[in-house]
Amino acid sequence: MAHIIVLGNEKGGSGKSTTSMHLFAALARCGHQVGVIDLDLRQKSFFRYLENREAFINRTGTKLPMPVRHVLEYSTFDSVAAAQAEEEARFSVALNRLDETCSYILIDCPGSHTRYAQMAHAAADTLITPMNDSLIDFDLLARLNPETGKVLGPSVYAEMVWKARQLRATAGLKPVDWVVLRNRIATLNARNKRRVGSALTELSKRIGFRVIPGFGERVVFREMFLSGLTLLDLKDTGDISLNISNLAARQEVREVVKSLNLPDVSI
Amino acid sequence: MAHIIVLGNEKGGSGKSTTSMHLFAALARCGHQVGVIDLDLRQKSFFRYLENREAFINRTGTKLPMPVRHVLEYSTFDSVAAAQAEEEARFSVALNRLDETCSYILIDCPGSHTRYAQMAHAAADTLITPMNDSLIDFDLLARLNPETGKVLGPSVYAEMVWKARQLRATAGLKPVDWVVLRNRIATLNARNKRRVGSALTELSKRIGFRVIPGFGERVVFREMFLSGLTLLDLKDTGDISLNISNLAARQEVREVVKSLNLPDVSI
Ligand SMILES: Nc1ncnc2c1ncn2[C@@H]1O[C@H](COP(=O)(O)OP(=O)(O)OP(=O)(O)O)[C@@H](O)[C@H]1O
Ligand SMILES: Nc1ncnc2c1ncn2[C@@H]1O[C@H](COP(=O)(O)OP(=O)(O)OP(=O)(O)O)[C@@H](O)[C@H]1O
Ligand SMILES: [Mg+2]
Ligand SMILES: [Mg+2]
Repeated sequence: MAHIIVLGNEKGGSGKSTTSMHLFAALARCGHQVGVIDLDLRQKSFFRYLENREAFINRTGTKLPMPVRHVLEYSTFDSVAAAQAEEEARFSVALNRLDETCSYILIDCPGSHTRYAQMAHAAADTLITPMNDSLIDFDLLARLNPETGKVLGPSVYAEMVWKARQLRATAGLKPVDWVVLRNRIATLNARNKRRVGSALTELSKRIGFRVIPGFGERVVFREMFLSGLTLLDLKDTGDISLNISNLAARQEVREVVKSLNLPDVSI
Repeated sequence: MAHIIVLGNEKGGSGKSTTSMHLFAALARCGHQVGVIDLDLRQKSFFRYLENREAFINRTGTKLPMPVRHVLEYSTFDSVAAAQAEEEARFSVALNRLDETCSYILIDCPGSHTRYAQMAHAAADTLITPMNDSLIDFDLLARLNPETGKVLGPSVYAEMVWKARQLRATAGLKPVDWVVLRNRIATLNARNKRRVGSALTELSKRIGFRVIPGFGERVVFREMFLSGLTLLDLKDTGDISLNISNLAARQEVREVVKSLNLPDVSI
């Protein structure tokens, strides 16, 4: 049974697609065949990144790993109940098909609430929620008392995850490993970073996730979109620009993969 | 007739809510009564920021400008046609009500495609599209040839804006001023910034927007969410931490307001 990793956060621009791409590259380099589903059916940032990668492979002849892609469409049924049933069937077919050939399935969610995203959250063995170091992003997990900074209660995204966990428990599946990954961390300004950090620590105990140090704000994480490459691919493409930021970025990716404690993955 | 400013970009986390908050603060300080609508009905980041501001005013007694908020709800009709008609009516009521007392109406859109967002784009006198300095964000405006970097064609968000402009023309309204605002600009790495910049310049001629230099990546734009303050409010709250980044941020806000060429606004 393939291990299912879901990248989820209703907050837009938190880094789901970027993390999906880099996690795919890391898993592929550990020798795994990776299946991927992009649930952001309008934007498709993750699948667009992969299209660019495929175009790069075709025009340069460079050997680079590619995942097995499964494309999903929304149901066009008018009735909500019929549409939901059709989407559940399609989602289930997608997982089964990818499971035939892949040891890992990566699912990138949109920055909005959709039925497919809800299904993905229930199917996740590992749920990764990237977030900016910002109390605006934090607000989607939980509301804080603006005067004391204490947690008042869960917000819309945490409630969605809770509902998915209930569905998972009802289905008799083992509990999800919910990992919050800090992304676009600023090099300066320790105060804001500490505030978000302590809010996350307090909340993690209450709603059951663990926090891992993630990625700094680094242009190398976004400047290779057109070529479909990630910094992990630079050995194969012969581009050995090993500046300090790239070395640090590589180490960040390694640390993230290690802290995910994934089966049959050694970094 | 109030001047309607819409913050739109289907790409999540591009800075719509952050720009909405700072633009509100700037307009209020120019003496304008500002009406606001938050169309991100699930996340409500802009209205949450304003709730925190109101709580700050109440507990500290500080005098700070507040906007006139109008809350919209989705229609619960089953039929898509009936829901659309109800939402159009509610949207129209919202604009008329705010127009009674406000010279400016600010509408913050979600990072996804909704009917209300489509209506807002057609109603906009000024449409501001913030975006990260990233070809991943750019991909929602237009697809680039991955080999040559040339524009291949419009993407899903540019098509949505085009459709809104047609609706606007049909309604006999004067053309929208579509402004793309660069946000979270990195201090280093000129190469990526140049690539995005030249892609924007080429696209702006083809699909009719203008580009304005926007905001740098600065913690001051996000660290005051809990108090509901912006850096423009710090004079009133007696917090005169005038470090270099804050002075630069203040200047960036001033430049943005100036380049928007808004009626009865002098900075
Ligand atoms: N660690 C990082 N360093 C620099 N830029 C980053 C980093 N992570 C993400 N970005 C940039 O931030 C923006 C948002 O990232 P991304 O598209 O991965 O987020 P997302 O959560 O998938 O967004 P959406 O909600 O729209 O699907 C993109 O322009 C991306 O290139
Ligand atoms: N100029 C900036 N400097 C530093 N941080 C910023 C800046 N602009 C935005 N941010 C941060 O980036 C994140 C995304 O910004 P914001 O919520 O305003 O985007 P949005 O387009 O409204 O997102 P959504 O699509 O979810 O509505 C937030 O954590 C915000 O605090
Ligand atoms: Mg994405
Ligand atoms: Mg927003």
